[in-house]
Amino acid sequence: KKQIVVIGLGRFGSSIALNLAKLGQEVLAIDIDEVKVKEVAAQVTHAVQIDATDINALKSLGISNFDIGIVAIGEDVQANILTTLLLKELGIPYVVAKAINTLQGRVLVKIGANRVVYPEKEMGKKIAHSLVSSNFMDYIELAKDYRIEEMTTPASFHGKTLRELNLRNRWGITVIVVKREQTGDIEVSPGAETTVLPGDTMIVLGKNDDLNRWNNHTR
Amino acid sequence: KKQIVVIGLGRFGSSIALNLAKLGQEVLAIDIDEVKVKEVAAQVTHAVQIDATDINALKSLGISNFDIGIVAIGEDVQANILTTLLLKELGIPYVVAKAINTLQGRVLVKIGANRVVYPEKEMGKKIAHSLVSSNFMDYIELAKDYRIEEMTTPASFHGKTLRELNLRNRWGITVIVVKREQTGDIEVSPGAETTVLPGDTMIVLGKNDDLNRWNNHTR
Ligand SMILES: Nc1ncnc2c1ncn2[C@@H]1O[C@H](COP(=O)(O)OP(=O)(O)OP(=O)(O)O)[C@@H](O)[C@H]1O
Ligand SMILES: Nc1ncnc2c1ncn2[C@@H]1O[C@H](COP(=O)(O)OP(=O)(O)OP(=O)(O)O)[C@@H](O)[C@H]1O
Repeated sequence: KKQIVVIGLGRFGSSIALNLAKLGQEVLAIDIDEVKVKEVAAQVTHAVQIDATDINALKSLGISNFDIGIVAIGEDVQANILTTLLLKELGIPYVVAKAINTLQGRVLVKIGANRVVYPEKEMGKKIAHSLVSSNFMDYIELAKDYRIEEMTTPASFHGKTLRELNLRNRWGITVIVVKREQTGDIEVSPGAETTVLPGDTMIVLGKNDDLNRWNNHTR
Repeated sequence: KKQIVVIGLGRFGSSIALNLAKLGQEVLAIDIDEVKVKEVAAQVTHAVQIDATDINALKSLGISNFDIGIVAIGEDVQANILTTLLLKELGIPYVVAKAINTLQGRVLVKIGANRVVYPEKEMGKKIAHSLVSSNFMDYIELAKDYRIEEMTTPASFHGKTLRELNLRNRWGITVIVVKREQTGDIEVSPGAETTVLPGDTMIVLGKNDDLNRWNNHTR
């Protein structure tokens, strides 16, 4: 379980906060606007009204202990950049920041953002692609309880066959593709005798609960 | 090649317009703000400054002949809803509308939007999921030339088995999942005797070129 602070509860930030909470994570939700704070308060671990550019306010919340920080402030580019800088200076190892233009994005990278997201731009690209493919539907959304994930293979897998790993019986997970990093080959519906090698990634299918349990176990 | 009108050139709308143009589609980009229009003009088929809630302005642009309409107006919910209604009344068969809250989304569905998108909400969910999976990589990106797509099944498939359809030999496409709309069941690595039924969707894997060829064929 990760400790995640989400700053900026607009449509994007509140969606991150609420979805993380649904996924069982510890979420501290922050916004300068009390109304936004109240809207999520019942569904997250903690919700606090502060100005996130105030380093003392951040310190008093114990922000330095968090695993992940999300800066989802939008229009106020200056506050977004300053908050990102503060989170890195307070020692949060992984900080995701939203950018509303590429210039801001480059600044964020320079000051230490581990990942920069352009939510509207990326969704626009996805929609464009889905309109052009004749029967394309919205990514890989299976029946409500299932999803497909791609995962790197842990060291404990290497040198073992899929039969030995027995993921279906032990974890309820079905391996549908093995990608060989070393050769770039792709094995679809790999046989039970397939040996997992270092660098391989697997695409797996499973129920959300099973995948969550698997993810918590391998953390 | 489709004729697509994109109304509202904010970050989301302009991304759709520019990506569609890159994908070789005919794009008419519209915004009430001349500055936004100028920004995309060189990269799309046509870019025009009008108020999209003005039905006469829309008519004069020959909007009724378009295949797809995208309404990417954001804050002005009323303009977004009115524009969506006008596009349907002018006879555009497929209209995608952005919504900034679920109430607006329900209204859009009632007035005929074929698809409602919540870009910030959906990206938030995706980011949340990517942060929680221990080894999660950004969706299903296979070796450069491959991808996984979900597709609806055309009428010509219904009542046939996968063996009869022979997609792998005919199109180079591997079916990895069949989703039964009627029961909600999911069949992973379906056998050759699996019969495709109306409403089924398939998740397929293939080389980009093969999938593009398939998509062009079924258009
Ligand atoms: N200094 C700050 N400290 C904390 N929160 C802030 C600060 N500045 C702005 N915010 C909050 O960030 C949130 C998101 O910012 P804003 O609404 O500008 O972004 P947006 O891009 O329009 O959002 P979205 O598209 O996600 O709805 C707002 O709720 C706002 O109150
Ligand atoms: N009546 C209208 N006719 C045409 N364009 C309009 C109309 N009303 C608003 N727009 C345009 O729609 C665009 C997007 O709207 P807005 O900026 O409110 O949305 P947004 O959700 O903040 O955008 P994004 O998140 O995509 O950047 C703006 O460029 C605006 O000028």
